[in-house]
Formats: sequence, structure tokens, C-alpha cells
Amino acid sequence: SKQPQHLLFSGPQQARYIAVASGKGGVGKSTVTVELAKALVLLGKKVAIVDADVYGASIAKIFNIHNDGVTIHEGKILPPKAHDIAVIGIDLLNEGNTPILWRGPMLGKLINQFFTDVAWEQDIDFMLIDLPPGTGDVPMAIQQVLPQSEMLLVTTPQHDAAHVAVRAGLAAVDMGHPLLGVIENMAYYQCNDCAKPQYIFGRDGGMTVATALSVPILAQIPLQNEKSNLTAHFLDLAKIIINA
Amino acid sequence: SKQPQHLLFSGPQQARYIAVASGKGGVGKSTVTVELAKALVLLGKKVAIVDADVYGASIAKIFNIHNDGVTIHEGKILPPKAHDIAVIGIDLLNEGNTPILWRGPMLGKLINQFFTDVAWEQDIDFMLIDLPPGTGDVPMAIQQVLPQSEMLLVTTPQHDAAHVAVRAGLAAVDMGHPLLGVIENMAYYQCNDCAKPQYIFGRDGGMTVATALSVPILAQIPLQNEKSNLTAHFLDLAKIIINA
Ligand SMILES: Nc1ncnc2c1ncn2[C@@H]1O[C@H](COP(=O)(O)OP(=O)(O)O)[C@@H](O)[C@H]1O
Ligand SMILES: Nc1ncnc2c1ncn2[C@@H]1O[C@H](COP(=O)(O)OP(=O)(O)O)[C@@H](O)[C@H]1O
Ligand SMILES: [Zn+2]
Repeated sequence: SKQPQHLLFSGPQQARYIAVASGKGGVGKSTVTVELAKALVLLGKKVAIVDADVYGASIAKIFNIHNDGVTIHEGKILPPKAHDIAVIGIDLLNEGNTPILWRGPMLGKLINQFFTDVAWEQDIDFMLIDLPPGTGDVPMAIQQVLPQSEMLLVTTPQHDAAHVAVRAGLAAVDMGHPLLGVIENMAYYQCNDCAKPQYIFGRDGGMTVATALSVPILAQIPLQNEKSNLTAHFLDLAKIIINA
Repeated sequence: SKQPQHLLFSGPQQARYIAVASGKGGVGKSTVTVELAKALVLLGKKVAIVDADVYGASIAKIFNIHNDGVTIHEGKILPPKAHDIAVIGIDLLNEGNTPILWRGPMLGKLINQFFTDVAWEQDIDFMLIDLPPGTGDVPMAIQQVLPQSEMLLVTTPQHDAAHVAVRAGLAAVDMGHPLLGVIENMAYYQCNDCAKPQYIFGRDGGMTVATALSVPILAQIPLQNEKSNLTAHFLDLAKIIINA
């Protein structure tokens, strides 16, 4: 995607940078980021994840990566790996558990740190960036460092989740980020007994976002506690994104 | 429950104070608080809710109460009402949308404010207190103001939600709060087509918490997007709590 580079930028030059956003928390944004990354790896791509959700980092937790302190190599941080995916986040840089109040220049500095102080391998194909929910000041800070990054929106079928996702999408478009499309998560539940799809959270969320932003619905991911049963859905999604 | 009163305590003297806690966010703690309050009102009780989740207040949002500025009456805040339930929370006291960094004495002062600066009606039967998820410093601050309050724990069937709920329960017991029991939320989904219960998130969460803390499972609330379909479940729960 050829990000314009400032001098210290250590991110991989040839990679596609895709930010994953949602309007509200709890819709499955981090789950989608992790499962999509795994599917891209299964298709032979080299993938890294930046957990930019500074207010509620969860990628390291999903991968069960503990903060044993980072390893420094030639002055840069070596990101830990899980499932062949390099991962960095505030919870891996930050000791302790204090709610983080990142504002203005502090926030810009932190986001920069993800792309200047980390030793990223240069042959990475996809850098996925897990954004905090909503439209706050982290997406702005990302925009400054990665003006060319694309964006994926995650919503559930629920009315309120879709409306705030539209707001997050409009804010991204204003900043010049191309929107790849919307992922409707928890879209239905496939009944174990009668195999009929159950639209527990309604049916319109994905369509509401897609129509409002004129973007495609890239996937409808079912409600499934055992995430390994979602592999086929995420492989389909990964193929669409690789060809986009 | 006859809380020991300091001079300025404005909470109702004869009310039962019940704190609603969970280990992690997103398990439905606030939804359970609101639906239980509505069921208690249907059974003729007078109810108020204190939203002490200072990091993620949501009770006013669930009731669609907007922060139009509070009304002051004889130097005290008049809590707004929805469905006959008086509600106060940081989002109704606080202008704007900044993430709140409440620590130590500031936090104690805020929690106190809920019980000294608000004009509570004295014939309230139940004061429900929605705690932040986890075991941080808000439950400690509540303990100081309301040493006799009882506690309800909310979990989903998921393994990780149950384990953190047990930790929240053990912390409450250490502080001398009697545990009423555990509510397993999103316990199952009643298939619309074949009516067979679907245990989407597994089956053991409530039982794990109940056994670890030697408390009863008070309710198993199904996954149901239309909350009005949960009335019967919450009426049963309210009857158990009134008689506890
Ligand atoms: N498709 C799904 N089916 C079942 N549970 C899901 C699904 N997607 C997410 N979850 C669960 O929902 C909760 C919230 O997901 P998470 O990815 O943390 O949301 P967000 O990042 O939007 O806050 C987690 O417990 C996760 O396991
Ligand atoms: N029994 C239920 N069935 C369906 N959705 C539920 C249920 N309980 C909660 N929810 C939904 O789950 C989300 C999280 O609930 P919330 O009460 O805000 O959780 P918490 O207070 O634990 O963070 C909300 O969108 C809410 O509507
Ligand atoms: Zn069925």
C-alpha cells in the first residue's frame, strides 16, 4: 500500500495495512482480527497485528501471550509471536494494569512507537491494526502514521451497533481511508438440533452499514463459542480481502 | 439492612442495598440490574439504581435517560426517573465524554456523593448498585459507605467469565458482603423452530461459580434480544430476592 515513510518508520514497506474498527465494544472486533489473521496465515500470507486498542487491549489475551517483558534487539522491540503472527500492544509494552489516559501528544507518541520502535520483519504481507471502538483520537493518530491504511468495519445485527458502526465508517472516509467493507458478526446461530438458522440479534445490522456506506458485506459470521468451527467462514473472508 | 450511618448519609434507611458484580465486562451485568429493577417494581417494590460503574456507565443509556443537567432541590441532586426507578450515575453528573481516571480519594469522594448529595426518597425498598466489572477499587469504596450491602454475581456459561466472577465473589466475601447467589446470563437459547434449548456458550459457568462460592444459582436467563420476553424470568428472580 506504499505508506509515505518518515525517517524512522520500521513497518514493512510492501505490506497492506488494514485497520479493524467498530462502533461499540463487545461486537467481536478483536475476535474477527485474530481469526482473520489466522486464516491469512493458512493461505500462506505473513501477518502481524498491532493492538492499538489502548483503552482495552485484548489481542495478547486472546493469544494467551503473557507480558514477560519485551526482548530488545539492536535497540528495537522484538514482537512476540503466536501462530506465526507477530503481535504488539500497549499491554505488552506497559507494566501493570492501570486504566490508560492517553490524550493528544502522548497518544501520538505511543502509536508512533508501534511503527518506529518495533523490529518488524520486512516481508510481512498484512499488518492488521485493531482500533479501539468508536471514533476517538486513536484513529486520528493512526491516520497520521498510516495515511494509506484500509479499513474493515465490524458490527452485530443489532440496531444500535450498526448505527455507531456507520459513524465510525463515515469518520474513516473523511480521513481518506478506503473502506473494504463490513463484517456482520454473530449474524445468526445454526441450531444444533434442527439446523435452521436463528437470527437471535435480528437481521439488519450488516445491511444497514453496507447501504449507508455503499460498501459490500464481506462476511456473515455465525454465533459460535468454539472459534475453530469458524475457520471456513474466515478463510472465505481472507480470500476476498487478498483479492480486493 | 440498616447501614451504619455517617452524618450526611442521604440513602434510604430501611432499604436493602444490593451490589451487582461481575468478573468481566459484556456478561450482561447492567442488563440484569435494569431488568431485575423493573421486575421488583412490577411486584410493588420501590426501587432505585446507583450506576457505580465509573469506567463504563451504561444504566442511563439502557433507560434512554439523557444528561440534560441534574435538578437541584434544597441543595441535593434530584435523581431522574425511568419506569418509576430513580437512577444516578457518573454520566448524569459529569459533563462530556472523557474516560474517567478515578483513583484513591477522588473515587471515595465520588461514591460518597452518590449517597450524600442525592435526595433519595426514604421509602425506597431496594437500592441496586451496578459495580464496574472486576475487583478494583470501586467495590472497596462502596464497602466503606455501605458495609452491609449484599451482593449478586452475574456470569455467562463461559469458562473464563465464571473464573473471574469467582474472584469477584471471593473479594466480596473478604469484605464481609453476604453473597445472595449467582445469575447465569445467556445460559441458553430457546430455538424458535424446534424449541430445543441451545447451550451456545457451554453449560457450566453458573455451576462453577455456585460451587466455588457455596451459593445458589438464582436464575438462568436465556439469550434473548427482545428483553421484554425475559419478564417471567426476572419476576421469578425478583421473588427469590424479596424472600431471601
Ligand atoms: N462469532 C462469535 N460467536 C460467539 N462468540 C463470539 C463471536 N465473536 C465474538 N465472540 C465473543 O464475544 C465477546 C466479545 O468479543 P471481542 O472480540 O472481545 O469484542 P470487541 O473486540 O468488539 O470488544 C468475547 O467473549 C468473544 O469470545
Ligand atoms: N440475556 C441476554 N440476551 C441477549 N442479549 C443480552 C442479554 N444480556 C445482555 N445482553 C446484551 O449483551 C450486551 C452486554 O450487556 P451489558 O448488560 O451491557 O453487559 P455488562 O454490563 O456486563 O458489560 C448488550 O448488548 C445487551 O443487550
Ligand atoms: Zn432448532
